[in-house]
Amino acid sequence: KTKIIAIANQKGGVGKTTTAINIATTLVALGRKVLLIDIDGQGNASTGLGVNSSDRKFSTYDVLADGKQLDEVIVDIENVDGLSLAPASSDLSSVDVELVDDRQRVLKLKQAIEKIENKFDYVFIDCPPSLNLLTVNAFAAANSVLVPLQCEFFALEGLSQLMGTIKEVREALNPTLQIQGVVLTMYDKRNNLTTQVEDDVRENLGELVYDTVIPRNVRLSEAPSFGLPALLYDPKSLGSVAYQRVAIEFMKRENDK
Amino acid sequence: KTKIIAIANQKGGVGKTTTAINIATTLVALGRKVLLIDIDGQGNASTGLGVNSSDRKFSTYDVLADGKQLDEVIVDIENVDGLSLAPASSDLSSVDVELVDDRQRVLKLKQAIEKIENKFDYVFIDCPPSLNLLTVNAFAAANSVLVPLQCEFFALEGLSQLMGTIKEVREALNPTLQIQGVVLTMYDKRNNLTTQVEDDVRENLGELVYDTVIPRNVRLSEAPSFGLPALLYDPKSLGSVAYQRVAIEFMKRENDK
Ligand SMILES: Nc1ncnc2c1ncn2[C@@H]1O[C@H](COP(=O)(O)OP(=O)(O)OP(=O)(O)O)[C@@H](O)[C@H]1O
Ligand SMILES: Nc1ncnc2c1ncn2[C@@H]1O[C@H](COP(=O)(O)OP(=O)(O)OP(=O)(O)O)[C@@H](O)[C@H]1O
Ligand SMILES: [Mg+2]
Ligand SMILES: [Mg+2]
Repeated sequence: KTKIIAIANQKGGVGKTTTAINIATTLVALGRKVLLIDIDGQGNASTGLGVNSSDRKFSTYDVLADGKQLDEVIVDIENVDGLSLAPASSDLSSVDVELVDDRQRVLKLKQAIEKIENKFDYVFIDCPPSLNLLTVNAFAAANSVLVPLQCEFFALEGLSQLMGTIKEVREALNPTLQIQGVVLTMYDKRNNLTTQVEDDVRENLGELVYDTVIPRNVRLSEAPSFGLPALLYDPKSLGSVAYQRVAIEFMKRENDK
Repeated sequence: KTKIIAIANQKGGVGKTTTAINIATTLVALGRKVLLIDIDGQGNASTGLGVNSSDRKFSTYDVLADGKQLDEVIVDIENVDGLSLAPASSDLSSVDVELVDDRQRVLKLKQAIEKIENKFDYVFIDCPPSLNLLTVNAFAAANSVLVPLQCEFFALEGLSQLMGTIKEVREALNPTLQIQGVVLTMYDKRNNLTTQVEDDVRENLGELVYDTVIPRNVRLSEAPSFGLPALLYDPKSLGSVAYQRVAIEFMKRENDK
């Protein structure tokens, strides 16, 4: 059965896209068939995998706003054999307003994924930094939500709002929606704030928090400028190794369910 | 004449809120009367100045969606004598949809600010990480836009989209809207990516880019957990000193216009 995971956190710049690209790539390296759906108007997951805006014939905007099939939008990633992508486009940022009169507006992505899901083992959805219609579409379509959490005060602030929205979608739209887990990102053990945030989160969320943390590592932020996941750009870097461990922990958690 | 500045960049986590809080505080320390308007549903600028969500009787949501006067929403910041804040609330994230049928929806903030602007020398607007109705409201109300730019590849990617939206608002709503400047944030000179981004931005945007850069400095991210601007939390820290210099460069650029 295909597993559909939204990667979300309305706090900006916490590592959603970096997590989506690098977990997806590791799972492909482990032989799984993976689709990454980019529903952020910035299109960072698309660019980070080498699919520039000029190469995107259609995008997830066409799926959500014009009823195009995901099949017609999906491209194969040249550098990562076995990874498919549904790229984003900048007009996604106006979808909220365009679909306001459509009673099915929160179910567009779910309906689109249902038609193609059997082709993949995992479908990941990279969300924008907001709790808008796009993120709600992802929550309605997903089995679970993976939450990258930057070890910073402001990032911790937003966690209860995020959990609240997940609960609302579970009650109104998707009764089986769960939290897949919380991954601590940009972890710097020399920094007090990091350990304070970690202690706080592990105390409140316990088992949900992954054992593996992602250290701050410049190779992770260099890789997208080459259109490559870190796993291909610099496989032995601290960042790459950490994401490989996170992907393995992800699969273990999925199998233990 | 009051100057109204939107602090915006749809890329998440680039330092918008940190820039808004610390420039506003420095200008107050230099004797100016400053209002900070928080229109991000996360409410980080409000919390970062010690105004927790339980202390916010009204918010900018009430101004935009219910026509409340800014006067009724503004609070004085206890720790920073002379700084006023219009706090945010989490229901801001549904404003796009709620105002969709209101023909004046992009001018709500502008109309609200016009009624109170003579009371302040500077009005700063902290924007959410998106190019939605809230950010368009800020662009319609502002004289100029200050753009914090993180020295990272993904952050650079989004710059042309941001500039495009500013141009659209200038042509449709606000003919005098300008770019006030671009401030490089989380600058780490040991990191190749930082200098590559800097070279790229200075080449393309020239004079618009501030001479002063903001280094990555942990004291900047610790301060908000005490409800204090860095200038009060640790005035001699590298981050604080850099923001004081940016604020002075900001005033110089405003006076030179
Ligand atoms: N562990 C890390 N170490 C160093 N840099 C990182 C790390 N993770 C992400 N980055 C960099 O930090 C920035 C923010 O990460 P990313 O864009 O993945 O976050 P995001 O949550 O997707 O942002 P947005 O909210 O804008 O969608 C990017 O420039 C990225 O390259
Ligand atoms: N120069 C800096 N050095 C170190 N940390 C910083 C710096 N500037 C900001 N930070 C921290 O980085 C994180 C992101 O900054 P901030 O929240 O100000 O960005 P933002 O653009 O307002 O984010 P959002 O897009 O979510 O509104 C925060 O945790 C903040 O404390
Ligand atoms: Mg992203
Ligand atoms: Mg902010």
